[in-house]
Order: sequence, then C-alpha cells, then structure tokens
Amino acid sequence: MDRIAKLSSQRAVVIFSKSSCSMCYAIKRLFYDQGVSPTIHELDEDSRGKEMEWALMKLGCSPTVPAVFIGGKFVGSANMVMTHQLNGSLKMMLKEAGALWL
Amino acid sequence: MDRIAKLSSQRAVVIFSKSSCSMCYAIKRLFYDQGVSPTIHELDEDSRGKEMEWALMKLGCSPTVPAVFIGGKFVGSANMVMTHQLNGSLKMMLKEAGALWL
Ligand SMILES: N[C@@H](CCC(=O)N[C@@H](CS)C(=O)NCC(=O)O)C(=O)O
Ligand SMILES: N[C@@H](CCC(=O)N[C@@H](CS)C(=O)NCC(=O)O)C(=O)O
Ligand code: FES
Repeated sequence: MDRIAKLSSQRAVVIFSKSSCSMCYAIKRLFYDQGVSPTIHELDEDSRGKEMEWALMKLGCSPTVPAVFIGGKFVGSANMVMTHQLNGSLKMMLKEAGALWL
Repeated sequence: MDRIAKLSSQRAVVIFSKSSCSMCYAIKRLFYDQGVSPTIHELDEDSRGKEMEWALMKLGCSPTVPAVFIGGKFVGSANMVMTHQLNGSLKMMLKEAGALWL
C-alpha cells in the first residue's frame, strides 16, 4: 500500500499541503473554523514529500495541493472542498467520518 | 535601480507571480476579466527569479507572490487587490494608470 493510501486512512481528515501555499492555508482554516483538526502533511517539509507528490499525481491530483481526504476517501482539491462546503455536504461527510459530533 | 523597480514601472499593470500558484492565477484572472492585460513575471521561470524574490522580500512582500504593481506603485498581494476590487478603487487605479479607458 503506498504512503498516501496509508496516511490518508489513518485519521478522519487528512490534508496534503505545502507550507508556503496560501490556498492550502485557506482550506486548513475552513476545517479549523468548524472545530475539526485535520492531520496535515506538508510535502515540502517531509523527507518523503517528493514520493508522495508523485503518488498524488498518479491518483490524478494535478496540480497536487491541497489534496483532502475524509474518512479515507479522496474528496478533492480546494475547488471540490469549497463546493461541498457551499452545498452543505461537507458537514455530513465530516459527521460520517467521525470528525464532527454535533 | 533594481530589477523590480525597473520592471514594475515599464507597464501599467505588472504582476510578479509563480506559475504553479493558484492564488496568482486567480489574481491574473481578476484583471483579464476586466479587459486588462497585466505584464506577468513568473519568478520560477525567470533566470533572475531568485534575485527578484529577494528584492520583493526587501520591499516587504513576504510571502512574495502575487505582488501587484499598478502605475509603477506597489498595490500589494492578493488580499490588497481583492480589497481594492471590492471597494471599487481598483477600477480608478487602473484608469489613472491608463490600463482601462471606459
Ligand atoms: N484547482 C485546484 C488548484 C490546485 C493548485 O493549483 N495547486 C497548486 C498550488 S496552489 C499546485 O499544486 N501547484 C503545483 C505544485 O505546487 O507542485 C484546486 O481546486 O485547489
Ligand atoms: N496574504 C498574501 C498571501 C501570499 C502568499 O501566501 N503567497 C505565497 C504563495 S500562495 C508565497 O509567496 N509563498 C512563498 C513562496 O512561494 O515563495 C496574499 O494576500 O496574497
Ligand atoms: S502556491 Fe499560491 S495558492 Fe498555492
């Protein structure tokens, strides 16, 4: 099982990011503001970052970051997360994954 | 005169950007959608990119991109451009710089 598959299924919400990317920051904020603490992997600060970047591109994430997984399933990049947020389905996904209780 | 000062005063609208940055893309789109053709310098594709990045940081642009100049004056990064767009002052700045005629 490659590293992305392993890491993305370990927590309810996992985000692959780059530390200097402001779009990634905005998506992290979106989760924090809902009381959710996503697990963040900064590809540019991780010794296996390049390997993970390749794996994300093989998954079809191109450009690569932010790549958001909820409940082990790939949700998408910033556009997809915003779409789910705006139509209300993000909250449901977070509840199903056990990241939100209320 | 350093390279940033020289390049930013040559055209009505000048944007220092990075080709893989989606926030930079969004700001470029903002100008294109108003019929303005900004001059774009992609720091990651320019042989003097690192030198210009340092010069931008010395100007106080940190993080560095997008850095937007209108009429040779530094307007700011994405946040500042959006603020000017929302309060209507961006159009005035573009008209004053001769980038918009209507
Ligand atoms: N449309 C995508 C855009 C994603 C994007 O452009 N990501 C950029 C960083 S902001 C990227 O991965 N660039 C290539 C890289 O940094 O390696 C989204 O919805 O998030
Ligand atoms: N608050 C700034 C954010 C700018 C920002 O974070 N820029 C990032 C890229 S999206 C950057 O320059 N990071 C350092 C780098 O790429 O060298 C804005 O309004 O645009
Ligand atoms: S690198 Fe600029 S928004 Fe991602």
